[in-house]
Amino acid sequence: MKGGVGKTTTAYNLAAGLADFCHQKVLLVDIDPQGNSSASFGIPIWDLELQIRDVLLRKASIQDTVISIRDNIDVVPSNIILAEDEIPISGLPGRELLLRKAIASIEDKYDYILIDCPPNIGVFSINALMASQEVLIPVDLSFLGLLGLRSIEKALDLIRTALDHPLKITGVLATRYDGRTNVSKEVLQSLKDTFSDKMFSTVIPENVKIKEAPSFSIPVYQHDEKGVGAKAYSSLVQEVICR
Amino acid sequence: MKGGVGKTTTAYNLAAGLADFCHQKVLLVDIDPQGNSSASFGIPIWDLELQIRDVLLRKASIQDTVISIRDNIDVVPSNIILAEDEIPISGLPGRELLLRKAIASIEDKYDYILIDCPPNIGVFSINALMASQEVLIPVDLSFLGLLGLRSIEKALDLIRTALDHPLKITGVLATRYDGRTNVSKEVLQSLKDTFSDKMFSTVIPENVKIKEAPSFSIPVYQHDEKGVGAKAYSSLVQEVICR
Ligand SMILES: Nc1ncnc2c1ncn2[C@@H]1O[C@H](COP(=O)(O)OP(=O)(O)OP(=O)(O)O)[C@@H](O)[C@H]1O
Ligand SMILES: Nc1ncnc2c1ncn2[C@@H]1O[C@H](COP(=O)(O)OP(=O)(O)OP(=O)(O)O)[C@@H](O)[C@H]1O
Ligand SMILES: [Mg+2]
Ligand SMILES: [Mg+2]
Repeated sequence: MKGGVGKTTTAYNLAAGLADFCHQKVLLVDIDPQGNSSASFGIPIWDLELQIRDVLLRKASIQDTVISIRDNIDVVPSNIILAEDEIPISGLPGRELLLRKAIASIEDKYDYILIDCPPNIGVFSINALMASQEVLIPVDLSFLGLLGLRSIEKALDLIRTALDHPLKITGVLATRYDGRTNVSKEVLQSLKDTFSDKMFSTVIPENVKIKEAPSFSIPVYQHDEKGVGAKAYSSLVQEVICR
Repeated sequence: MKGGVGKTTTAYNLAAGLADFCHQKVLLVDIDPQGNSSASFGIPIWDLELQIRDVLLRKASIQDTVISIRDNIDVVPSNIILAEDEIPISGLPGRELLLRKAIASIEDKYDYILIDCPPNIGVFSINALMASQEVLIPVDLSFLGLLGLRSIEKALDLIRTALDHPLKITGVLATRYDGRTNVSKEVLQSLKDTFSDKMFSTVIPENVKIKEAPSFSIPVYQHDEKGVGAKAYSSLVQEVICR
């Protein structure tokens, strides 16, 4: 829910890693009007014929919107036009289940379906959560990042009770770790104390290659194969596959 | 609109600087359900009696919700409960002008009113924009940050035309500059080429003291008076005052 914690960075690197290293068939659904995970794979988001909004508004089947990035990676893209639909979609009956119903028609084709959410708990994030069995929570290692985690917990409780949907936490992922700073170490320790069994042991370091990779439309391990960013996301792929 | 670019960090440091250095009377309105700028000033956001939601739902006057941080700094706080009101508020007639009308009743008391927005263009951000004459746009120096700026431009055009509200850009502020990386320098240059007259000459550096300061409920220049983070935000205060 907090902005800029690495949701998109994690979604597209994890999607790519599951496909490239573990030969999983992966669908990445971008339900953030900013279209960042679509753009991170090089999809020209200012030029989309069909996108997630057409699925939610039932103008197209989800199958028609899929863009094949490579053999094992498909993306349902989004762009800013989706933002204009937030209020109309919030008014539709059954508005929380639009994505779930659409995904039901294609989920057999995939081993993993990842959904990249916007940084809020509006109708798009709620659609994503209702369509999912699990949620992976990246946390930025800072005071405000930790505060954001508390908001997410409250939001998840709300969803479990109000919408009667059992949501498991795949794991809490510490991101943007800067080993030279005390704040990173202290917040990481505080997370481990609170979420011991839920924490991924992988910690994503602050790494310029991670920041640069989307500008080349490739995951970090193609941009900088031997670097710490690449190693961290590969190690996350291993952990996710084995959970 | 992009998450994690420094909206909150800039809002509370600028508010504090205008008050402390330039003796301006400042109101900071937190209209982000995450309550981050409220929390950055040490307001206990999990324990609020009154907040911005009570103003938007017309259950309280904005005056009643004001918390005085020090002589010259007042805050209208928010917390996660505001998120539950997004859909009901979106259904109200005149929903885009709720904040503007509320602020009209107290704006004479202040030299500056700053509004910290959530990372999207939903009803809360639209209320903020409709209540404002100007918008300050922080941009994270990365590929995704630059992409976010393009989304903001489209959103502002939408607002100017659809809601017939002339919005000036106070300035575009480059944030989280890391001089050791090429991506920071290239994105900064690209911003300067596109927005030459609109760019603040101040560039906010990536600086751990900026990240730590909210955990002490103080602005960065009280946490680390002589540091680069403090100097950068002080220089931004000067630029804003002189525009
Ligand atoms: N480990 C990292 N090291 C360096 N930069 C990073 C790292 N993780 C993310 N970033 C950069 O930080 C910015 C925010 O990351 P990202 O966009 O993935 O977050 P997000 O949670 O998806 O944001 P939003 O809330 O806007 O959707 C991006 O510019 C990204 O490239
Ligand atoms: N110049 C900087 N140097 C180091 N850390 C920074 C800097 N600016 C912001 N941060 C940190 O980056 C994170 C995101 O910043 P901030 O919360 O101000 O962004 P935001 O745009 O308000 O995010 P959101 O979209 O969630 O509202 C915070 O943990 C903050 O402390
Ligand atoms: Mg994102
Ligand atoms: Mg913020």
